[in-house]
Amino acid sequence: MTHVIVLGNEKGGSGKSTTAMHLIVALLKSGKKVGAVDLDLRQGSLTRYLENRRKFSEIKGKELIFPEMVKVEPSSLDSRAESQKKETENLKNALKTLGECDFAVIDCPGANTHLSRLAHLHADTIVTPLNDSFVDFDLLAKVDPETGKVVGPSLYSEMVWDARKHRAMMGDRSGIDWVVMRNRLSATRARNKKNMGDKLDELSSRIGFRLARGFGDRVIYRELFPIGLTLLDLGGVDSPVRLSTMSHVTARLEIRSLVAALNLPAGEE
Amino acid sequence: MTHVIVLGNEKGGSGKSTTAMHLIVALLKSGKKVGAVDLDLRQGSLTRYLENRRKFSEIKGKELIFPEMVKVEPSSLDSRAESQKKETENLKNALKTLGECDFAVIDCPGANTHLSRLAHLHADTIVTPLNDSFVDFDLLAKVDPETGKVVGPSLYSEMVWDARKHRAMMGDRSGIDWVVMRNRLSATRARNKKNMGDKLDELSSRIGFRLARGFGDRVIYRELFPIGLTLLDLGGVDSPVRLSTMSHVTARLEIRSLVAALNLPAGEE
Ligand SMILES: Nc1ncnc2c1ncn2[C@@H]1O[C@H](COP(=O)(O)OP(=O)(O)OP(=O)(O)O)[C@@H](O)[C@H]1O
Ligand SMILES: Nc1ncnc2c1ncn2[C@@H]1O[C@H](COP(=O)(O)OP(=O)(O)OP(=O)(O)O)[C@@H](O)[C@H]1O
Ligand SMILES: [Mg+2]
Ligand SMILES: [Mg+2]
Repeated sequence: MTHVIVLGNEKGGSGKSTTAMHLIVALLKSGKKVGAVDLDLRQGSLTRYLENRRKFSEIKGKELIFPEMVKVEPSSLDSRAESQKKETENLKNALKTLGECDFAVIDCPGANTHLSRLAHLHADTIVTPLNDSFVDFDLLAKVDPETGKVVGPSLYSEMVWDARKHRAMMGDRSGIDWVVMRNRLSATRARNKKNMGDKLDELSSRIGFRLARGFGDRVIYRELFPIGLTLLDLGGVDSPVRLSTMSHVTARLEIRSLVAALNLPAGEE
Repeated sequence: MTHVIVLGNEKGGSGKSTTAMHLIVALLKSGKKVGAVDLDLRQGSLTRYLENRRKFSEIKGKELIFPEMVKVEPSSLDSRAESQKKETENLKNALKTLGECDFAVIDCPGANTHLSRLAHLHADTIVTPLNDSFVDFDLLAKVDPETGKVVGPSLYSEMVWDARKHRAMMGDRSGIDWVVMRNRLSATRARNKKNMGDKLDELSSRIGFRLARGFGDRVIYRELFPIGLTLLDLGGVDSPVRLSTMSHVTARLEIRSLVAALNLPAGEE
């Protein structure tokens, strides 16, 4: 049974593609078979990251570990209803192709597209990265500016709950495990960071997600994009980047903690 | 003649709404009449920022300066062609309503929507904030991973050039001034930051934008969102946030430098 992990957050630039890539490589390194689906059909950051990886491994003659990538074609039919039908079929086929994988990691765009909603419907685990900012938080929940209290869920929480509701309606008893992870955390102890932390704690039980510590804002999470590598690929004698900084060591711990926090099935050993 | 400033970048989370808000308040504070249009119809971060501002000024009984906000209704007709026709009309009417303003600031979504393309077509100045990351850069231009050379323009550059081309086809001799600004710059001197700087310099003459220094990654740019204020609103005796940190002083300079870099018309005095 392929365990589907969806990177979801309607808010752009929250870190979905970055987290998707690092999760994919972490799971591959732990010996799992991993499939990858990029539903950001236009920008395709994850696709680009993996293409860069492919080129780098060819140019350098280095063996690198790859997920099984499956394309999902967009539909540009004039009728929204018709093109959504076609896309539903395309995603179903993509997931069938990945039926032999332990995990299928689906990267969603920062928008409420039909394919993104569909992916959420198929998710066993939804991972939602979140910038340390109330601008980002605003898509999870509305906050009363006067009292600072959470007033109610917002657009993206509704998207996740629609997926949970539809699953229940279809008779599916397995719930969706929703994990929100803080991303691009600054090293400093700003009041804003504490406020965000408090609000997230308050919100998690209320709208049903678990909170994972997440990633700091570290150059190592983005500087290897042009060559398609992640921190986890480094460490060999011929590593293109010096590995010994504190930031790199902490980043490795962050990635490992995230995988642990996701409580993923051990799969067939 | 209303000078139209469009915040554009198809890449999500690059800082469009944040920059839009700070530009709006800076221009208002300099005595200009400013209109605001939020084309991110679903997420509406700019709309939310201004609603929070409205609520805060009512609750605290404080006088705050506001832009003239105009709504542009989305269309959810099933036919893409029909709904695009309706949206084109809605945006034209919105701009007509703002005809008395010195400036109209239009915030675009992090997606290639029809309204976003339309806004680019109407722009006198396009301001494109950009995270210090090749993941973001990838939407401006493709880079050869082996040589590090810029290979050609990418999706968002094409969007800007489509707007420039259409304007020329319609006989409009006034060009669009395209300014790319670096955003969320870290204080450190990372190699990644220098590489990005070099690539941007290389790219600017090649694809026709000017490069503005931009903003550092500073909590002050985001922590006042819940109360709808910006750094520029602070400084009174009853200021809710202590104003004297180095980061705040530098942020003020950054905002002022951005406005200066935009070379905006002085307007009627
Ligand atoms: N932990 C991190 N440390 C440093 N930079 C990061 C981190 N996470 C993400 N980034 C950078 O932040 C930007 C946004 O990240 P990313 O593209 O992964 O977000 P996204 O949610 O996939 O965006 P979109 O909605 O556009 O698909 C990118 O420039 C990326 O390199
Ligand atoms: N200079 C900055 N310093 C600190 N935080 C920033 C800065 N610029 C933007 N941010 C934060 O980064 C995130 C993305 O910014 P913002 O929402 O303005 O981007 P956007 O381009 O409008 O995104 P979208 O594509 O979703 O509309 C927000 O959480 C915002 O608070
Ligand atoms: Mg992405
Ligand atoms: Mg925005």
